[in-house]
Amino acid sequence: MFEARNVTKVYDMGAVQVHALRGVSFTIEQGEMVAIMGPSGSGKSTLMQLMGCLDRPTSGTIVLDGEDVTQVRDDRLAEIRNKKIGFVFQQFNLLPRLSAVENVELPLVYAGVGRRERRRRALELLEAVGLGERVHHRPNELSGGQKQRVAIARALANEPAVILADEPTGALDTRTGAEIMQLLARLNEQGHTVVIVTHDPEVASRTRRVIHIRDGLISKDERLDGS
Amino acid sequence: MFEARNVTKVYDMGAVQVHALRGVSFTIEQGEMVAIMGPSGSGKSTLMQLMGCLDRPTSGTIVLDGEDVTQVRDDRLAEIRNKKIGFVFQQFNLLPRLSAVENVELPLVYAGVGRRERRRRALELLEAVGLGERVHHRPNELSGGQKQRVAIARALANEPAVILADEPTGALDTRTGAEIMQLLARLNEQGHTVVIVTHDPEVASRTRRVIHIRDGLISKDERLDGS
Ligand SMILES: Nc1ncnc2c1ncn2[C@@H]1O[C@H](COP(=O)(O)OP(=O)(O)OP(=O)(O)O)[C@@H](O)[C@H]1O
Ligand SMILES: Nc1ncnc2c1ncn2[C@@H]1O[C@H](COP(=O)(O)OP(=O)(O)OP(=O)(O)O)[C@@H](O)[C@H]1O
Ligand SMILES: [Mg+2]
Ligand SMILES: [Mg+2]
Repeated sequence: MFEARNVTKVYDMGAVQVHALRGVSFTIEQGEMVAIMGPSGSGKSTLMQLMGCLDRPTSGTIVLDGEDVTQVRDDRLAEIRNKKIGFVFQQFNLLPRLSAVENVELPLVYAGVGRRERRRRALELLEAVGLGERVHHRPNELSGGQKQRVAIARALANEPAVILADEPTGALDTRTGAEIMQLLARLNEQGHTVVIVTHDPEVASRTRRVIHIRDGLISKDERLDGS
Repeated sequence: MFEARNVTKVYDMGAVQVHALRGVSFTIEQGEMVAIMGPSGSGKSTLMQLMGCLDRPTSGTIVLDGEDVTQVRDDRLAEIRNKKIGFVFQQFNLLPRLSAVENVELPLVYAGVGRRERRRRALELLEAVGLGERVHHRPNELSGGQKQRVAIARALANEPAVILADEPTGALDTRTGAEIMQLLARLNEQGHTVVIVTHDPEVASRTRRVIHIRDGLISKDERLDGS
């Protein structure tokens, strides 16, 4: 599914260079459920953005389903993002002038899904994350945890093979967070690959493997089921 | 310090009315350290915005240091906000075109503090939240937890009597979160009133009182030291 080899990312700020990732290598098989943990600023979101084909590494390769995504053209990258990957952003990145249901429909629009089916699917997803009564609210008319759940629903719209969730329960109370983890666990049982950046040990304990990142490097790659 | 009496907040969306707060009453004394907990969407941020004089209740009163802030004019409200209150927003609300240090200096600019003293104070605060090496980064060049810490530093710039922090550790790993809680506890020992919205029971356990909100109402007002 995912194979990262010696991936680096340097942010060039002119006078200063920030080495956000310093040579990261790992393999994630289709159907795995993996947590990524590490201190604030250690490179987790940067890694997720590279895996999600939202940005390119400075050096190294990322192979997704046998395709080296560091070598493909931008339009192919956009196609991979839309068809294969569901991305939950750490800061949600909702479109401010669209309602919750319109935000969730957006990936379905790009995928060419018809109007009635899009609406049905988007409403079903919002229901699944507990937002059935907020579907016409715009982002600035939603609470922090409600925005987060719209972002999660949107990531699931195209039933992507890979779900990359950057701190998907960060703004949620324990109970709502547990409901979201149930949802992700169920999708994983159905065969979706799930990668979750989290600071919450509770969330990490619901995965089968934890990749620890520290200062742009993997400090530990830990299997939780003893295998 | 704070006295809320029968506070309501209704968001009027035309066809629909959202009753975000349905009659909330409580008193917080100067020097208390209080947590506010409750499910996503229950009204916590709405309550914080009213306490922080960022918005007005639909009905009811909020008295801050003997002054009914629901009756004062907008310019007095702005003055109270700048002098008495440090607000950490759930979504940070940093100015995108300013660097971290410039963002932290902003309340000091409004308070008329001189250039050299502002810079000294802002750098000291960024150091205290572990961002000494990120002072010239803009918000989009910072990680989620780094943005959160800039927002915290900014709230503390004017050494406000009241610190209102809406989920200040939500984007932080356990250790960095604990450092922030140390900082807030120390400020509380020095006499600052600290009110923290949190989903984290760890954070709540470091306060002496937890106000539980559910569906726009206070469901429980719990003193943690048995007093
Ligand atoms: N555009 C950028 N320009 C310069 N530096 C950047 C940029 N984006 C991120 N950084 C830096 O790269 C490092 C890694 O950032 P990243 O967002 O990956 O951290 P993170 O592990 O997700 O942290 P958090 O847990 O706080 O979200 C940080 O130190 C950050 O300051
Ligand atoms: N501008 C608005 N217009 C309409 N409804 C709103 C608006 N702002 C908030 N709401 C609604 O009011 C309710 C309370 O929102 P609030 O942001 O106070 O919740 P919260 O307790 O902070 O939740 P979270 O833990 O998710 O941040 C939510 O159901 C939300 O959808
Ligand atoms: Mg991050
Ligand atoms: Mg909130």
